[in-house]
Amino acid sequence: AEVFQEISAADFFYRNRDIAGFTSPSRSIYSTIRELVENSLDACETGGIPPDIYVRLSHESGPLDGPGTYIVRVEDNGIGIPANVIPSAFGQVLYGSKYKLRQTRGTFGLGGKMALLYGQITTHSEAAITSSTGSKSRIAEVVLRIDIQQNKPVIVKNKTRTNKPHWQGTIIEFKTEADYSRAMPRILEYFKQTAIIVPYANITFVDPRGRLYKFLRGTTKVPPAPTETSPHPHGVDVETVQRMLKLTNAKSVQEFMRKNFQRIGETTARKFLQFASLGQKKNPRNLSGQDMVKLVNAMKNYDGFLSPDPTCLSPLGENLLETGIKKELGITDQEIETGSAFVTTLQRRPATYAGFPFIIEVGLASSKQIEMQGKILLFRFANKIPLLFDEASDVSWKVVDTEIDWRNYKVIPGETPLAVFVHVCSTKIPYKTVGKEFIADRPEVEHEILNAIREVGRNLRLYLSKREHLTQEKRR
Amino acid sequence: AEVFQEISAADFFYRNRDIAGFTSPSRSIYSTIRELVENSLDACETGGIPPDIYVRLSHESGPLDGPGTYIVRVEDNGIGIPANVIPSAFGQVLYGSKYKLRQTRGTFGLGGKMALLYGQITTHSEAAITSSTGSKSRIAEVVLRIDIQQNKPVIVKNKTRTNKPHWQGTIIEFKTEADYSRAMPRILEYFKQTAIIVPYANITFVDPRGRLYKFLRGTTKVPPAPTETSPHPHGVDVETVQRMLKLTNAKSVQEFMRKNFQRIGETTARKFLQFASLGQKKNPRNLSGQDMVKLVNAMKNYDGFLSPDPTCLSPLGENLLETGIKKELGITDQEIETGSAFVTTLQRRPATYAGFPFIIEVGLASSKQIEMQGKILLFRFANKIPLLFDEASDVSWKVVDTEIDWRNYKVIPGETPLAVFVHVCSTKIPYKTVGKEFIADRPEVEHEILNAIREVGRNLRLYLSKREHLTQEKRR
Ligand SMILES: Nc1ncnc2c1ncn2[C@@H]1O[C@H](COP(=O)(O)OP(=O)(O)OP(=O)(O)O)[C@@H](O)[C@H]1O
Ligand SMILES: Nc1ncnc2c1ncn2[C@@H]1O[C@H](COP(=O)(O)OP(=O)(O)OP(=O)(O)O)[C@@H](O)[C@H]1O
Ligand SMILES: [Mg+2]
Ligand SMILES: [Mg+2]
Repeated sequence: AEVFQEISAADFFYRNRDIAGFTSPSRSIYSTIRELVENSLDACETGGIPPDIYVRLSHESGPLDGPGTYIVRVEDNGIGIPANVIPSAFGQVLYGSKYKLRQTRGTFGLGGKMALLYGQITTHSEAAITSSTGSKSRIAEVVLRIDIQQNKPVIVKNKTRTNKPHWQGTIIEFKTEADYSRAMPRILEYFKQTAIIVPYANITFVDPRGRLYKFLRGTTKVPPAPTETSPHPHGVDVETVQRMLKLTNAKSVQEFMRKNFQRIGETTARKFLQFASLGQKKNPRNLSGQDMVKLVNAMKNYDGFLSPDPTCLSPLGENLLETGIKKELGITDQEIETGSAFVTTLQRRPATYAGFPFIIEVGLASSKQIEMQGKILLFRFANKIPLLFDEASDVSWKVVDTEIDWRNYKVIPGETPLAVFVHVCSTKIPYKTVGKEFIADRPEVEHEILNAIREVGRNLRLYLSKREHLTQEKRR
Repeated sequence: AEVFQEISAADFFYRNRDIAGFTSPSRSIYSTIRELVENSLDACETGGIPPDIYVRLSHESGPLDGPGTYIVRVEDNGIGIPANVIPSAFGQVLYGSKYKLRQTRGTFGLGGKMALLYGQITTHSEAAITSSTGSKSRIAEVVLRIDIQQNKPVIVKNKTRTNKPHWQGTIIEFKTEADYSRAMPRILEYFKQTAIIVPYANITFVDPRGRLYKFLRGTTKVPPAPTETSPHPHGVDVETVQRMLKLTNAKSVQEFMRKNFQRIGETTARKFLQFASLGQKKNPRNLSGQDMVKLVNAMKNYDGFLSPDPTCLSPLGENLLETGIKKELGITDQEIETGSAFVTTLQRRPATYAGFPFIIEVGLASSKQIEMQGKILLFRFANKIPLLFDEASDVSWKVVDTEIDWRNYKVIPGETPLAVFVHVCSTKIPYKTVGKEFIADRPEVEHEILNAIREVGRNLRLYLSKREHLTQEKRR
């Protein structure tokens, strides 16, 4: 007879940790560092704070080349975590502050826990979290493990102390099995690319040999934090509407539409309800299941709604992206002026997929310094996170490799020195896995990336034609 | 101030249903059908029952081309579900009978719930489950919805009735939004490929226009169901060992090793504990955290263990695979005998990755009937499931497209008529997502697929050389 069993969310992601990017000791130390750094960057940007992030990886035991035991420590000057929620924030899978409609790196309520979990299952390590939410707050010190089968924290220590230095921020430290020598190139590349896409952050990395890497900020201006938005009517289904109906105090369906969805005024609500042929005076709490289905289908099909509000997004901007690209590729302003190098960037207008707003930013760079390896050099970013793995499965690669005719832009793919940068910003990045390494080819997103690259491609073509022309002139 | 929230596993997979293969109305009806059919096939094979599966998709309302409302009904003659667990089996995410170390299609405790959930959020549908676990058991009739925020079933009806027809099996029925016209080619291809890899199953499909498709069994012999196995010492970590230690009644570490892991006898246990330098007489319950880490690391590094026991696997076998390939490609025995077509299959010996046993089966077929489309024609299977999406991200495609030098085997990729079949069987298929569409390039798995194709490639080369030779002979 079959034996039935329920497992917790923590147990699910423990058993399937490879799906979250924790396959091997080398891949896992990369995932650990990126999950913690992304938490720190979110915490700083939310507070409008120029991020100062310190990452130290120290070797404790075992071989230096190959899997050994390491100590991971990440410190930030972000908004901190209130003492009473620290245990759940780090000890309960599917718990967090990013289940909102606004652009953040975090989205699943899982990443930090996975990092701690991997350390725990490889070294039996406990995790120490130190945090303060403000110069006037006390400093919380929590040491915990995760009870994986129950999906809850096991508190080893939980106290607070006076905040003499008036510090605000968070420190995370725990032991983990890691293969640093194998992961090193990707970890360093992750920091370098983070420096492009987060040019207002200082990141310091101390590696196991004590080497210090500093990625200094190029600007102190932190963009305004994205603000939470209400759902757009194109992005809902019966479940979302049902939840809204339970909580609403609206007296009519018209008021319900205006209060629960973004950018719906009296006129739009009235016209929509006519289109949906749903009575306007009806009490929203009296809507039957059938009415809800009718309402949701009408919402999906009505084209009179305003496009989604993009204040929930926080793109980088064309100037900062250009600055970051020049810095990463070592292109000087002089080279740009004399025409021996070229950079063009573009921010598209907000678009949507499934009711979620998104913005595409792209950049193209041509410079003799770019070493071509027989294929297009592509840099991918999502919500200011560099994506370094699974390029072949990503929508940007699909566009760049199969949908752009590069000869149209005077480029021989893999030969002409060229780097392509794609940044996708959204309240819901269509990642294909919880490991956040590649983006699904949602038609609207694919289409926007394609159009963005075509647009900057024309600028590149102009530059390459000019240079070709000059070269021919010189020969005569 | 940040607002913290916990969400249930059902809410997580509702919000991220695209990760599970429920992106659009056309992709979702494909995922719905495959998840239910895979549950039915598992239920039959577990009982050694030749599967008779009936799938009916009927149109209820809305356009016939484009998203409309459909009724899905799947019936099987499998082992059924006990009445008391039906609500959780279909109403609680991360609940099921397949969290064991044996080869099954199901693995996450999620698929059936996702199908029901998608129907519920698009049409407010409830699901009707009818099941009996044996001719002597009563028939259970349950109607339920899923409370997504609480991750528990909401029972609308729950009764049993006398089993007059002495029936055993399961019937699932619910409404869902679907775009059948768009999904049809893939759904039919899924059934066709299932017929190759499950040649002992009868599948009947009635489509929305009332058309009947019958995929008849080629044999009544059902392979023996895989048996559950204990973990292999190479596949464990501190968490798994800790759970075993809590439950064990072993009086010594040596007895603990023998009782909890597969294929460890007295001698192996004794030699291993010498290697691990852990006292043999020690009470396993007195092992400290440090001891556990020491034990786990020693297990990973000790190479004196027997390779994993493959009775937990259930491959198809070379003969049945060849039969299925000939049937799918319309190759007759006469064509094989006269040399105008060729099929070769191979089952590799069991191998392992991360302590999980796996077996690779491959097939190559060359026949004038195979229309080449400028690229290698690849059929992928995992645990007797056809994988139809995300080919470019799959380890088999990586091997076939970038690691095999086909000219070595007298094949011009994309021109020479050739079909490649790869079947991976394991207690844990290294899927990259919960949508079960592509397999990660775990080095051991990639290596085995490569060696398997090279092996059958030599047979193909022999055949193609012979034919080339005969063609040259004819010309003289
Ligand atoms: N360094 C930090 N500073 C402030 N808050 C933090 C920090 N790290 C984690 N948190 C809080 O803990 C929560 C859980 O983090 P976790 O990484 O597990 O999930 P997430 O970031 O919300 O989503 P994701 O799984 O996508 O990373 C966060 O939502 C955030 O509120
Ligand atoms: N047709 C069926 N006959 C018998 N048992 C079934 C059937 N369908 C589902 N079940 C039972 O319900 C459980 C849950 O099914 P579900 O598809 O949600 O998860 P799973 O098959 O275990 O894993 P996966 O998410 O990988 O499909 C199964 O484990 C099985 O015990
Ligand atoms: Mg996070
Ligand atoms: Mg299933």
